[in-house]
Amino acid sequence: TLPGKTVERLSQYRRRLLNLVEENVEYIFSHELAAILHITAVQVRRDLMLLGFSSVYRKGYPVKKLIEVIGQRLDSESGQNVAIIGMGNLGTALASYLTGLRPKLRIVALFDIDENKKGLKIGGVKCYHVSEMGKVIKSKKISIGVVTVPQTSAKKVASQLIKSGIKGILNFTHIPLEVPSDVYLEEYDMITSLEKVAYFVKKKKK
Amino acid sequence: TLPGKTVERLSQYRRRLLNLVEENVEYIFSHELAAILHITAVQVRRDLMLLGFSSVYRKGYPVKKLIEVIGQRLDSESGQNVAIIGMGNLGTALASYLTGLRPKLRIVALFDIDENKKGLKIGGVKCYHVSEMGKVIKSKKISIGVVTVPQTSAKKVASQLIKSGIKGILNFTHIPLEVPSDVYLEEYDMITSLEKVAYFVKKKKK
Ligand SMILES: NC(=O)c1ccc[n+]([C@@H]2O[C@H](COP(=O)([O-])OP(=O)(O)OC[C@H]3O[C@@H](n4cnc5c(N)ncnc54)[C@H](O)[C@@H]3O)[C@@H](O)[C@H]2O)c1
Ligand SMILES: NC(=O)c1ccc[n+]([C@@H]2O[C@H](COP(=O)([O-])OP(=O)(O)OC[C@H]3O[C@@H](n4cnc5c(N)ncnc54)[C@H](O)[C@@H]3O)[C@@H](O)[C@H]2O)c1
Repeated sequence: TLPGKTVERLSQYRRRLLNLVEENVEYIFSHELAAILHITAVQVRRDLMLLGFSSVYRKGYPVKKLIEVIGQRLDSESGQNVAIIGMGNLGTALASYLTGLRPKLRIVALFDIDENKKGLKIGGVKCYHVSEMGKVIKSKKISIGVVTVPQTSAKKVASQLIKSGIKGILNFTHIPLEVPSDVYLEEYDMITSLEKVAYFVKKKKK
Repeated sequence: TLPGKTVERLSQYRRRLLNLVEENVEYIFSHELAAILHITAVQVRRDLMLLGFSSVYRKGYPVKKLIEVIGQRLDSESGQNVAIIGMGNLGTALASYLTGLRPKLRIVALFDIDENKKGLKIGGVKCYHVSEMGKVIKSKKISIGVVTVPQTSAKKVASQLIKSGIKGILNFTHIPLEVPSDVYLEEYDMITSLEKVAYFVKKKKK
């Protein structure tokens, strides 16, 4: 199993490499990938060796081949089904952004407590009422839940997800969630990215 | 200057510590902070030594003091002004979430190209038309711009921000932006967090 930070970097490399394919770029040097991610070329070369790209390529690393090998390492072969719970501003932005973005991460169901959102479709994916969550998670074999509900509903939604057999939770509310050891919990807070920008802007000013 | 990854950890510690203050917890051990962030207690202790907390506290580290010292290290004393460009789903979610969240990071202006959004207020912050961006950025001394516009407008908005004298950009569109060396650029893609969850769920299954 790869460490979490390595998984993050591989994901970020793939994102960049997919951009390059759109721009018809076929090769890339480690220092070019490094510059985009604010890391060192040594770190990039170490990661790519981990993937089996050991020799030094005169033209640079082959972009399409890198994407393929990262996919073999990160993705589950048969893909995984994902649900988003809470179809407010953040949930809606995520649903329209993530649907169809990665072939092996299928957004298959949306949930909300608001009766008026029942039957809504975003990116072709249907919104169910949260009372149907248990049933739909089982029938659609959903293993991952993305939580974008208000802080006050976070703990309740998390326990409903766990009861339905979910195995991974991405929590966007800043309420700390308790999960059993067989459920993987990840949180992300945009304040961390903003504070990073603020810190380096402050430092540049000096 | 601290490395980017250390800034990220300090920001994440502070987020957790602020939660603990709400729960009236006065002390915390390094292994408790580590568990929440999926990192080692050694890493936490090393970071806290960097902040000057060298000796071992029998009761654990003092929560309020840690928050204060992290603030002294991360924040700019007089605070910084932030603008969000693109008041769609993501921009709106960010505006209502970030307004008032950190005293030293003030959200002072929102921008959108849609005439109908002019004059809208989110969290008490006013939305201006994007044509006023240059003028407002100067008059409100805005140093950081958060970009949540569609992919097609990303490059244009970034160059307008740079022309207005912005010093830091947090880019949520996945279009790579070129910025001059005196502007700090950070990107964040939620797909990275989701791929991390998917990877560890896949690994747990085995
Ligand atoms: N981590 C971050 O960086 C970050 C950024 C922005 C917002 N947020 C957080 O994300 C969450 C969503 O923000 P938003 O702006 O989209 O809020 P919102 O109020 O626009 O949306 C919340 C949605 O959740 C639904 N809901 C409420 N209770 C529910 C329940 N029990 N089950 C299912 N659905 C339920 C509501 O009907 C609504 O549609 C908030 O907790 C906010 O604090 C986090
Ligand atoms: N990085 C991520 O993880 C992530 C997640 C979700 C969405 N996104 C991206 O964030 C962006 C916003 O997503 P959304 O769902 O909020 O989209 P949206 O269409 O709901 O909102 C876009 C807003 O930008 C405004 N706009 C368009 N051109 C503009 C310009 N030149 N200047 C100022 N405002 C302009 C529109 O009027 C609209 O209000 C998209 O690029 C999307 O791909 C990224």
